[in-house]
Amino acid sequence: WVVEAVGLTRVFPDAVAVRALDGVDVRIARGEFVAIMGPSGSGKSTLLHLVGALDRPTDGVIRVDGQDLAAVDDLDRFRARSIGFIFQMHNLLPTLTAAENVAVPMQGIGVPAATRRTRSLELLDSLGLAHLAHRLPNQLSGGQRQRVAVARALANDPSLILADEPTGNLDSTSGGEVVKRFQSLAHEHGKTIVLVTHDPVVALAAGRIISLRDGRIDQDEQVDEA
Amino acid sequence: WVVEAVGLTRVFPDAVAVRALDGVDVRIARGEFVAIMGPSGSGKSTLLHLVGALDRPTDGVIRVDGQDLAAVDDLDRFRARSIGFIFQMHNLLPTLTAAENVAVPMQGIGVPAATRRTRSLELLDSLGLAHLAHRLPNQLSGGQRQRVAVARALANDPSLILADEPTGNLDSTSGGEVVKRFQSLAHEHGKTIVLVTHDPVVALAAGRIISLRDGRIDQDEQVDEA
Ligand SMILES: Nc1ncnc2c1ncn2[C@@H]1O[C@H](COP(=O)(O)OP(=O)(O)OP(=O)(O)O)[C@@H](O)[C@H]1O
Ligand SMILES: Nc1ncnc2c1ncn2[C@@H]1O[C@H](COP(=O)(O)OP(=O)(O)OP(=O)(O)O)[C@@H](O)[C@H]1O
Ligand SMILES: [Mg+2]
Ligand SMILES: [Mg+2]
Repeated sequence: WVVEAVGLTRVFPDAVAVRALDGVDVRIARGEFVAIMGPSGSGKSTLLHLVGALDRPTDGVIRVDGQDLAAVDDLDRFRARSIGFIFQMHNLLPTLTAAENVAVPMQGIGVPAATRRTRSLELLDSLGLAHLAHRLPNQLSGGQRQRVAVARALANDPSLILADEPTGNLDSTSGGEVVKRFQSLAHEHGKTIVLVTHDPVVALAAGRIISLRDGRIDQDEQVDEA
Repeated sequence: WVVEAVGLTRVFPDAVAVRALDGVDVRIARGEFVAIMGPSGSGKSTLLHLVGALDRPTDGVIRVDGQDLAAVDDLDRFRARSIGFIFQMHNLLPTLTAAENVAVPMQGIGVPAATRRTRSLELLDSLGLAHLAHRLPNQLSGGQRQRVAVARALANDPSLILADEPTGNLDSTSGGEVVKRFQSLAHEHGKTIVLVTHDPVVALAAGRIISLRDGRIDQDEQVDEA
């Protein structure tokens, strides 16, 4: 399994403890394209952050590529090499250009500068953003920033891509292009994609839809891919 | 007219100057609920920021409630009293609780502390968020932050509400509730709503859809309200 969660639980302290994720079991195989849906506050971002080793569970186990994340020595290195993450709030670095933002993960694994530059421009170009390479995030529209965040997640050609509502700020055309890109990464390049979305059109482009409610899995269904 | 734009233009400097908005004429009457749609980068946020006096045009005129914004003495005060703005990137203050964030516009116009507290809790409650009043933004989900931003925009009971993709991070249920709230504010309370959205379901709830393309108005159509 590329992703295996067993009894995955995340509790946040509060006046009343918040069971943001409450015993989730999930198995995802290589090359799957999985959509995660559910009401606001149902635990989707929490699940994605646990799978992406950006947070630690309170209970239960999360394995990526067969490795228990709790037992990995260098989590930063593990993440930088194998996982591409697209955040719900894009989190571009405000003082770096679009091209420099895309290059950050490559720097993290020691890719030489000239290669970073070339690959960064290619990734931006593949999303129709080449003309924006030199811009700072505050010189971009919301949807342009979101697409730069998509390019950044693909920088190290990761085998697992975790996307938290990557089309929320996109019109149907640019959103459709991002989704087609994910489909091609899964079907033609064997990447595994886990994508959180509120958009049923996007979810139907995936092969499987997992629905969360109150921190638990409510449904887990195969879909005939659109 | 509550909103009147004549030849409204905003150019950003770049290697090639960017005509983000390129001669826009729009008139919006009191009590209208208007949706603005268009491709990523077509100028929607730029238009909203000019109407909301958060940016100045390069050319053309923008009047709100009959006043040329270029001639208003105290723009901050004008904005604080009359305009509620919901940003595409919610922009909650990270060190303030949800309730304190909602209260910020009230502080800006000198509302006493006890009244701010009561009204803030009422507004959060009306969006189903009363139990989150004491949380910091980083203790909230993306959609919860977005709805706190909606509550904040309503704090001073403004006559003009400008919303930049307020449902992008919401599931259909909570998104539908926010849209119904806007409909009621327009139809029952005479508020004027200008809402940017990529979601056709949301746009059809408005009475009119304005479509932008490359900084210009492409279409401006009345809709039979859903
Ligand atoms: N400071 C800036 N310098 C240069 N160009 C800018 C700047 N700010 C915005 N732009 C450009 O102006 C255009 C309009 O931007 P705007 O944010 O209004 O688009 P939008 O319609 O809201 O897009 P989205 O749906 O992606 O939010 C975009 O092409 C953007 O790249
Ligand atoms: N630090 C925290 N302290 C307390 N509660 C938290 C914290 N972080 C998140 N939560 C709560 O955990 C629950 C799950 O949050 P999560 O961000 O995973 O939801 P989500 O499904 O991604 O929602 P959305 O669709 O709105 O993005 C929410 O009810 C949220 O308020
Ligand atoms: Mg989320
Ligand atoms: Mg925008």
